[in-house]
Amino acid sequence: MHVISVAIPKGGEGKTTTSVNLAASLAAAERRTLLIDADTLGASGISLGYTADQVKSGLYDVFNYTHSLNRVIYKTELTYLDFVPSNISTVQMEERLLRLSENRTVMRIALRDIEQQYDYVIIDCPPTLRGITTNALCASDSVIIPMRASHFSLDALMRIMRYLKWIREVANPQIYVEGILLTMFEPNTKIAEITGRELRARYSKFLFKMVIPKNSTLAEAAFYGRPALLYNINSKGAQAYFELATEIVARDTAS
Amino acid sequence: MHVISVAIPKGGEGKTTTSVNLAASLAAAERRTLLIDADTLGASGISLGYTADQVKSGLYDVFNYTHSLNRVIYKTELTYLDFVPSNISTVQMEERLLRLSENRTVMRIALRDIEQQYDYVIIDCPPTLRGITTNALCASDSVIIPMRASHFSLDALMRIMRYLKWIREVANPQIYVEGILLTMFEPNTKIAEITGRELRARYSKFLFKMVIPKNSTLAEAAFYGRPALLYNINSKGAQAYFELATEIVARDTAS
Ligand SMILES: Nc1ncnc2c1ncn2[C@@H]1O[C@H](COP(=O)(O)OP(=O)(O)OP(=O)(O)O)[C@@H](O)[C@H]1O
Ligand SMILES: Nc1ncnc2c1ncn2[C@@H]1O[C@H](COP(=O)(O)OP(=O)(O)OP(=O)(O)O)[C@@H](O)[C@H]1O
Ligand SMILES: [Mg+2]
Ligand SMILES: [Mg+2]
Repeated sequence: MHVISVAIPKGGEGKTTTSVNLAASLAAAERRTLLIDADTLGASGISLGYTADQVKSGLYDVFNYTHSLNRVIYKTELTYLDFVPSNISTVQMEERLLRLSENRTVMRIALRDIEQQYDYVIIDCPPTLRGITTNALCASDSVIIPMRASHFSLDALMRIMRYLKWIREVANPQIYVEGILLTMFEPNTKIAEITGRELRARYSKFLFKMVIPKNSTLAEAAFYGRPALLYNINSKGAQAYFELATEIVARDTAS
Repeated sequence: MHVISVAIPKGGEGKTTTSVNLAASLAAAERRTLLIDADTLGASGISLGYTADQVKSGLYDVFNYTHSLNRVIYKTELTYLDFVPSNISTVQMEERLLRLSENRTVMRIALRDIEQQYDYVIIDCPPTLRGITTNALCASDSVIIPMRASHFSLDALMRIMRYLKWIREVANPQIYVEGILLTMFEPNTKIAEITGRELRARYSKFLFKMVIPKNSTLAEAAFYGRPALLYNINSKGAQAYFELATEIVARDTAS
């Protein structure tokens, strides 16, 4: 089982869009995939069409020690894709979750239950590093860092790279960077050029070959509660995420 | 003194871009303005060209009771704009700040020191509701809610509207919604149409008349560490934020 966190301590970089569409693409390639929504807003759930009343339990309940992971797994429209909603519906639950996640091993221990059931686990993280993201990083084999072309994103990238060094030292020596993924990419703009230059100079060995283009289908699909490949498989967005999934599967098959 | 928080519990909606460019526009209109960066990443600081080594103290130190607010105020290129950096440079400081901000009155008490010095205080909030954002809302007269056209943003809008009811009951009866501001707006797209319809149906009285268009100058300006009106005053982005500032000043003058 390959556990991948999708994280960067900056908002709006495409973490949820990447998690949902990568998980859906892996499922389309018939890899047994579990998507876990660790984001307080529950954006992955929205992207798959789950409404608050359909979700009775989720990741919150695993951290609250009232449910095992197996009991909070929901089916999706895709045969090979299952889903764990976040189920963090109030600010008070958010506060409690933050305290419960100070124990960095909750997620890692919970994932042991399902080791034989899935080939891939994708964890959609909130835009912070501490708390539940730390839990996810301690439980992961690798991390995908989605980012837009922007000055803020480069700073956020630096922060998570620094943080991963600390995670490796204190909690999870094996975690590696699966790759840095440029999202909402608009070529031939000044910010794309500056960001690209900076990334090639400092992080070239971590950059994925492919980028995710800015593509309205990806944002529209979330309105209709479906991953892009079920909403419009011919869109550039769906194709780009399918390419990402193929790249990750190829790496795993090779090693 | 009019204190305005810029907040929504979703990442990447334009909180920092709005805070920086609104504050700069108010300063250009010769209102004495203080911009406070309450975001852990320090994106407002980046937008004004501050690098980590230039910042010796900031909001963190006010919450840590080592500095009064007056001692963490920095000058900017604009005569009427001062700035308080966040100065939250490590995850450990972030953890500590979260605990310190459980006392909801720290920011309100700190702002009393400067009541005679400024006409406007703008607070750039992180993409969560608890912790420092709660502090900011308890200290504010009003709140601007920036949002993109997206399903996630509508959910996040509902959450903050619900939270504001609670804040009014338990901590700050006077806080009102200054307005909902559509950012990175691209007309004639399906998501703009769906989001617009939803907003007009449920929140029409809160919507600002103007929207902030998607405009690459706004993202580029952050690379050069300047507000858009200093980077390229003729850009649509700079003009739109100047219009927003004019609207807010007009409301205050009228009442
Ligand atoms: N490639 C793309 N093209 C166009 N829009 C996109 C693309 N990727 C994401 N979006 C849109 O950009 C916004 C931000 O993306 P998303 O919510 O996935 O980011 P995030 O990092 O998960 O945000 P948060 O920090 O709040 O968790 C959403 O409205 C989403 O629909
Ligand atoms: N009107 C606009 N046109 C084009 N790009 C924009 C616009 N407004 C913001 N951006 C860009 O979109 C990204 C997100 O904006 P910003 O960082 O201001 O959002 P935020 O809500 O402060 O994010 P966070 O949740 O991380 O604090 C940034 O890269 C910014 O440069
Ligand atoms: Mg997300
Ligand atoms: Mg911000």
